[in-house]
Amino acid sequence: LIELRDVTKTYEMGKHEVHALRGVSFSIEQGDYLAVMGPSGSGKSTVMNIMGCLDRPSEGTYLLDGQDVTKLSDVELARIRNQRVGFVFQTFNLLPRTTAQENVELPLVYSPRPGNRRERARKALVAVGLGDRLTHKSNELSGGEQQRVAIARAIVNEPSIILADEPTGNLDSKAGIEIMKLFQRLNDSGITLLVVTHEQFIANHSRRIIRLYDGKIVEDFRVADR
Amino acid sequence: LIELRDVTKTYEMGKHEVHALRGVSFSIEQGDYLAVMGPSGSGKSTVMNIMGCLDRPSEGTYLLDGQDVTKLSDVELARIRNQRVGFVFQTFNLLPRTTAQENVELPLVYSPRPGNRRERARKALVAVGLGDRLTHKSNELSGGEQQRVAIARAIVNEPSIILADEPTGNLDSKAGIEIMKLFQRLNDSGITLLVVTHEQFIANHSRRIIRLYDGKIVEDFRVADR
Ligand SMILES: Nc1ncnc2c1ncn2[C@@H]1O[C@H](COP(=O)(O)OP(=O)(O)OP(=O)(O)O)[C@@H](O)[C@H]1O
Ligand SMILES: Nc1ncnc2c1ncn2[C@@H]1O[C@H](COP(=O)(O)OP(=O)(O)OP(=O)(O)O)[C@@H](O)[C@H]1O
Ligand SMILES: [Mg+2]
Ligand SMILES: [Mg+2]
Repeated sequence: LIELRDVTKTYEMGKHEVHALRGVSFSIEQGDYLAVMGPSGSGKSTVMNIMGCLDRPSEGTYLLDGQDVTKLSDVELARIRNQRVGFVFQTFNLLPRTTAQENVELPLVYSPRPGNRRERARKALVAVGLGDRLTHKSNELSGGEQQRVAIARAIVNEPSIILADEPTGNLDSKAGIEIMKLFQRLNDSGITLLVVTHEQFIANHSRRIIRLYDGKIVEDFRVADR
Repeated sequence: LIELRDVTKTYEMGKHEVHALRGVSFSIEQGDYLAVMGPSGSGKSTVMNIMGCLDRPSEGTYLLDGQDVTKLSDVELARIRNQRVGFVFQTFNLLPRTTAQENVELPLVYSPRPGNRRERARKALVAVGLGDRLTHKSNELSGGEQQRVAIARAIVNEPSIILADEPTGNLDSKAGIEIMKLFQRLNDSGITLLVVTHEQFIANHSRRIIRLYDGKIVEDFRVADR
């Protein structure tokens, strides 16, 4: 499904360069469930953004379903992203003066699914425990509630791939467990799942862990049977 | 130093009310080191914002050094905030097209301290491990780096009270431990510290834990000697 070969990402900062990714290669099958771990600044969000078609590598290849995504135009990249990928951003990226329900409806505007948009959004918010927060605007929600709106928005159009960047960083253990159960249900239904996390407890819910260090992969192993 | 008596916070949402705080009372001595825990939406950020003079209670009293802060004007409240409180926001609140160093210098513009502003900002960024990221703008930093800039900004003018709302939510365990060591040094020097966290490991570094549930305090106990 996903294949990265020798992917690098370099930022030019005037006098010096930042090598966010220094040659990353791995492949992911449909239906896989991965955790991505590593220190702050090691390149996790960068590799997630490339996989989610939000960014392009500086060098290397990204094959999605065998298609070289690096060769596509911005418009084609955006179309793939809207139709196939659900992204939970590390900093949520909700529309500010917009309600929880409107934020979650947004992906359905770009990539419609059968059924009523408002009802789909409501169900996604109920699934993350926010059934009583539908009409709150983004700035009228707690940090963990905003994080859960971002999760609901990523799942509402039933994408085939979900990329979740630190989805439980602002959640207490009980709410975090609820999200893990939700992710397990989605994976059981065939959705491919990548979760960036710094918490080993969260990573242990996945079936495979990729660990980054200074822009390189230093570990890539299957989690013991559970 | 800090005394809250029967503090409530209610949001009017048209047809219904949200009771974010339902009568919270506790007191804190100078030099104390507290963790504040509780489920998502239980009122932690709300009570922190009131203590940091960023918000006012709907009812009840907030005494800071014996002075009833609820009676002050917005201008007086802002002055106390700038001079006495360092706040690490749950969503960082960095200025977007501004470098790490400029963001950290900002509190020193409003409440100058002796010495060179740029040098103080640089030292605070080195203390959180970002000595090589001074010139990166906020959007050129990883999530955990942004979080650490927010921490550096909160400590740079050596406030007497630091309120940190989920300061390690985006940090790997190693970076999180570094921040806990920094907080311990600050507390050793006499600074009063309140840390909101959902991670027990982080809470165990404090000397007292206050647990919120549905806008009320349900636990308030000293951590066993360590
Ligand atoms: N401006 C607002 N208008 C209406 N409701 C609000 C507003 N701000 C916060 N709330 C509600 O008040 C409750 C408490 O919010 P608060 O931010 O204090 O929670 P919290 O304990 O910090 O949660 P988290 O762990 O998710 O950050 C939440 O349920 C939230 O929806
Ligand atoms: N636009 C940019 N310009 C320059 N450097 C950048 C830019 N974006 C990211 N970086 C740098 O690239 C490195 C990797 O960033 P990335 O966001 O992938 O890290 P991360 O592993 O997600 O970290 P965290 O756990 O803190 O979120 C960081 O050191 C960061 O400073
Ligand atoms: Mg990141
Ligand atoms: Mg909060």
